[in-house]
Amino acid sequence: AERFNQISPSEFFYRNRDLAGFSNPTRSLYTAVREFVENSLDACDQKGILPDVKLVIRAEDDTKQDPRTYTLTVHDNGPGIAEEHVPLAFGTVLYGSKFGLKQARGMFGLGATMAILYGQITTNKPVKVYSSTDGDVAHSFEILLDIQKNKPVIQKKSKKKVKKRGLVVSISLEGDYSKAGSKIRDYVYQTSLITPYASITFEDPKDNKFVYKRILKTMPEPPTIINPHPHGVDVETIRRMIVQSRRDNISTYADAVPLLHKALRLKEEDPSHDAISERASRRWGRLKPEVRTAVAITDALKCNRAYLQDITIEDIDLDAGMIHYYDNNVSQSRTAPLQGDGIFYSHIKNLVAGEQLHSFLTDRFQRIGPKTAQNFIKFAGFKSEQHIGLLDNKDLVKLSDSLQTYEDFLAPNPSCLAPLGESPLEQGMKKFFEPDFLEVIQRGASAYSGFPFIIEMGIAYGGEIQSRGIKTYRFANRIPLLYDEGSDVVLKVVNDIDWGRYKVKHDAPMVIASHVCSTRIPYKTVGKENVADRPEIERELKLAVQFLARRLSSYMSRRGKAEEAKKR
Amino acid sequence: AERFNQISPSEFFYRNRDLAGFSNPTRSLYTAVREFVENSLDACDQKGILPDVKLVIRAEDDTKQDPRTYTLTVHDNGPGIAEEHVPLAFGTVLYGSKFGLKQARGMFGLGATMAILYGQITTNKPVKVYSSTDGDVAHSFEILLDIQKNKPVIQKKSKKKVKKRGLVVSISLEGDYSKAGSKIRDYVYQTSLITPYASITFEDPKDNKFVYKRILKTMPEPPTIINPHPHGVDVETIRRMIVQSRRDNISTYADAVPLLHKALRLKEEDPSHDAISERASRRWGRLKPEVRTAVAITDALKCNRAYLQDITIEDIDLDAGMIHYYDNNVSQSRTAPLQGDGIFYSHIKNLVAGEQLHSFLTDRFQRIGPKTAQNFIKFAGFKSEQHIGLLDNKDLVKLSDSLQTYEDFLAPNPSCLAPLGESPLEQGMKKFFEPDFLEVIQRGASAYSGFPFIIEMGIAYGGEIQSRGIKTYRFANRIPLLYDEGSDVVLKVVNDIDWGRYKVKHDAPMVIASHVCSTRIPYKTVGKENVADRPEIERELKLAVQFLARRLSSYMSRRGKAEEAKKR
Ligand SMILES: Nc1ncnc2c1ncn2[C@@H]1O[C@H](COP(=O)(O)OP(=O)(O)OP(=O)(O)O)[C@@H](O)[C@H]1O
Ligand SMILES: Nc1ncnc2c1ncn2[C@@H]1O[C@H](COP(=O)(O)OP(=O)(O)OP(=O)(O)O)[C@@H](O)[C@H]1O
Ligand SMILES: [Mg+2]
Ligand SMILES: [Mg+2]
Repeated sequence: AERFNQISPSEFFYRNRDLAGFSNPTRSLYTAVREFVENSLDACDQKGILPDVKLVIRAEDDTKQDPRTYTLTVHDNGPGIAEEHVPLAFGTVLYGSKFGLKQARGMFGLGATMAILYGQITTNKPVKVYSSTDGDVAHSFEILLDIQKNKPVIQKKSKKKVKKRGLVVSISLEGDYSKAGSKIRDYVYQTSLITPYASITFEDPKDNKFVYKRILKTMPEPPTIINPHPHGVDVETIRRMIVQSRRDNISTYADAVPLLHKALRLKEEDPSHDAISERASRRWGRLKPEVRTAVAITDALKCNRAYLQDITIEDIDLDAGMIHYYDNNVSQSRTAPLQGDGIFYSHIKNLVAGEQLHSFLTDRFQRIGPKTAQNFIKFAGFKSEQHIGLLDNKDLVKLSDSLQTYEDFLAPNPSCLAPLGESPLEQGMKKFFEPDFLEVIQRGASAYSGFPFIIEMGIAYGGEIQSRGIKTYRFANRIPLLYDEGSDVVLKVVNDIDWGRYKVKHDAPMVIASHVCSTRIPYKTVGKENVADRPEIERELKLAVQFLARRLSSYMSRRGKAEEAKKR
Repeated sequence: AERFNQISPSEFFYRNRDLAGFSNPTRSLYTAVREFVENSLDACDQKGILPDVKLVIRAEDDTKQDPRTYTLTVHDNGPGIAEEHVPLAFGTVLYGSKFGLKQARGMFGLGATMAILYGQITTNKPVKVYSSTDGDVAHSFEILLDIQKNKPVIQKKSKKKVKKRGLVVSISLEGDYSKAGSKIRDYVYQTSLITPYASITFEDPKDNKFVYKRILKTMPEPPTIINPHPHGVDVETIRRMIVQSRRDNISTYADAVPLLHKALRLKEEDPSHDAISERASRRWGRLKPEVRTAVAITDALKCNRAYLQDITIEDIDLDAGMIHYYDNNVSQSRTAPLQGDGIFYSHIKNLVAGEQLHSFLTDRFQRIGPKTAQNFIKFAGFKSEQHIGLLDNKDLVKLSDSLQTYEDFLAPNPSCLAPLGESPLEQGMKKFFEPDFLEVIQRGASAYSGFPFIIEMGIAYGGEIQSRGIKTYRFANRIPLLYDEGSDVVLKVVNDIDWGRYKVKHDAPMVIASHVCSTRIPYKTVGKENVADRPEIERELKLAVQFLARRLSSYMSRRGKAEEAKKR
């Protein structure tokens, strides 16, 4: 007989760690640096803090040859992590704060934990974390991972007084700086280019110090979380939105509990549920919806007012005639039968039927106004008053398909994006390349599969540029991508251009910097090194390159004419 | 404050399903076909059953345009899945039977569940599974996935009489056959090439029937699970092997329980633990180790013989003076204190100290004989009698590093591999290409990072080959790889060859079929479409190509001379 096993997600990524960029000591050292630096920058961006990030890599034993043990430490002045979240944030895979629909470098809830895992399996040492959220006290932890169970094991924990807020994370890991060093230096250099408001310091194993001071003192607007766009839905997403809408609707009773006495004009201090039900049925017409909900629940659960505040309604199953709720007093789920008639039951039926399709569309999605909702409902073949809780399975599929194919929704709202901006990108490229020619462009917001994105790009030519031949710097959500360019959509677009037509020779001293921002970068791998060629993204990149290439071409002509004039 | 969340692995792969090959209706239809067909072939290979696999794709509504809803069904004559495992096998991500170190197509415990997930989120329909393990009764299930909780929800379940053993799985999903069709037909065609002992039938949405009958009636030897090779270890692997060794050692007491009476010459039917302890200490010298273990445990737990059979020892913590065990009667973990002296305690101390390093190496690893173990121990700076349970953290790292770097271990044992064989590969290529020239080679077993692998390759030229220019067919563990060739190591190697030197023109009617077999194919993505360029694999591929290219070159010269002779 077959022996079946369930493995945890940390076990999965332990066995398949090359999928996450931890394939050998060279690549792993690079990936570990990235994961920690990107976490620090995300944390600072989130809170509008001008980032000061320090990266230190030291060899444990200078007499050993590569590959050998290194200590990797990253310090930031960010918001830190609250004491109760530190062990899980670093000790659990698929645990994080970046799962919402908003632009950030992180998205998987994996990165830091994978770096720590790699350190642990090569050196057996715990990760050290120092976190201060208030600049007064820091909590320090030493944590080992239980890889099979996907949970942290705290080895040591203490507190100390500090003067600065922020996070420090330090691991020991087997790395190869002789091979990874130049990639790491490029990574720091390019991060500084795309994050001109961040100050980054890098101390390498040979005690060299690379300092990149910020050239901007203003931060871009932090992005905000937004509702899903209709083009990004599937049946599962809609089902969850309907469940959420029902839960929001039902849980209004919690606000009603303090109002019960007044609304029902009850005399007793602690009225029985019979008294509540009886009084409520007489005043039913004058009761607010949330009060009605509270009463219907006390009636079904046969409980008093105080009990209402200790429970959470989990689900209402009309077919089975049951209410499922969680009793916080005993930490257990319970069930109560629903009486199949009367005003309380029909109120509960209404709760389950839920809001109408029209308000569901305008409230829970982005970019659907009342008129658009109406037109869409007609297109999809529903009625405006359709209650979302009463949609059967076929309807859900019809709604999902129609939302994805309806063409008259407005393009997604880009306030969930935080592009760098043309001026900061230009200043960054100017500082790093000191070119003769520099042109940047920020395209308007576009979308793929309902995910908004913006392309920013710059071309620099001549001046202090040392390299020969088009050198393409790829960025996504302000992360430099240094590997796997062969299967990245940006290289595909750049190579498809006939540069000769724009007067660019094959050994031109030219640099292209391409920056894609999105609530969700379509990476091809968990290691976040290359971007998939979604048609919408490819098209926007092409338009950006063509625009900049034309500008470059005019410059090349003018320059050509000027040189000829000189010769004459 | 940051809102932290834990997401389940199914939720992770739902959100990031393009990582697993489910990026759009075209690709998803293709990937779903692959996942089910590869499961059927794996299951048959496992049990030495000549596979009969039938793949059926039907459009639900022929009047609709692509992309539209399809029903995808795969039937096999394999061993089926036992009733109790069906819901988890198909309804849970990271659950499977292929996590051991042995060649198989599957490796992640994801594939089938992802296809079912994609079907569910596009059509809201449950998967239907019919499984018969005995050819007499089939269990049929309709299963929906709870994606947030990573568990199956059984909608329907029933039994019926059948005449054949095997599995049928059927999903409804949104697909685009107009775009995916040619890739799917190529996949079936190439699967038949690399699996010449399998009969595959494909019924497409237009009612075409493609039949590929088996051309071989013998199956290759099924691979066997083997011990890890020392080059494949890290500290985590060694730690787990030590824990396993300790558990194996301790759990021998279970065999001793029936022998206790006889060994201790006990008169009572159910002696008290005092009686057992007292009798045992007098006969200690004559007791077998497993009997001593049983006695030491009854003494620590102060229990009788019957109780011993209801417990499982989980851990022994000498520092804390505790035995942790699981009581199956009450399904709870319990703890008992360990008395710190006496013969029972020192026996327990020996159990914890564990086996000696020498036997640990020869028993638990592959390819370490007694002499090699001795030389290795000397190289690593340990003593032969070192007890593995007493290795401290520094020692574990030293042992791990030494195992990885010691160069005199034999190459990994390839009995865990199941290559196709030169003759089957040749017959397959002959049947499919009917070429003028055909040469195949199977390289000897090699290894990367301790994982054994074998390269098989064939070059076919002329004859009925229609394509112009070198066409490379890539296979890994008998799976055709049809996407992302641009970042696959095989294409890299083929393109690096200067084919002109071998008299091959750029429009030659030539085919290369490359097959990599390994206990672990280093795929770059969860979607299993391209293989990473591990240096050892790249080198073996290069040697294989060069060998075949030289043979082709001689053929081209002979042919060239023959044609010249004709002309004259
Ligand atoms: N330097 C830091 N400052 C503040 N919070 C941090 C820091 N580093 C990590 N975190 C928190 O820990 C969580 C887990 O980090 P981790 O890198 O594992 O996942 P992630 O960044 O969410 O996603 P990804 O895997 O894509 O990097 C983050 O979501 C964030 O909330
Ligand atoms: N046709 C089949 N016959 C017998 N067993 C099967 C069949 N299909 C699936 N299984 C069982 O179900 C398990 C889960 O299948 P699934 O495809 O999800 O994972 P996997 O094949 O182990 O790994 P991978 O994700 O790499 O495909 C398999 O490990 C296998 O034991
Ligand atoms: Mg991160
Ligand atoms: Mg599978």
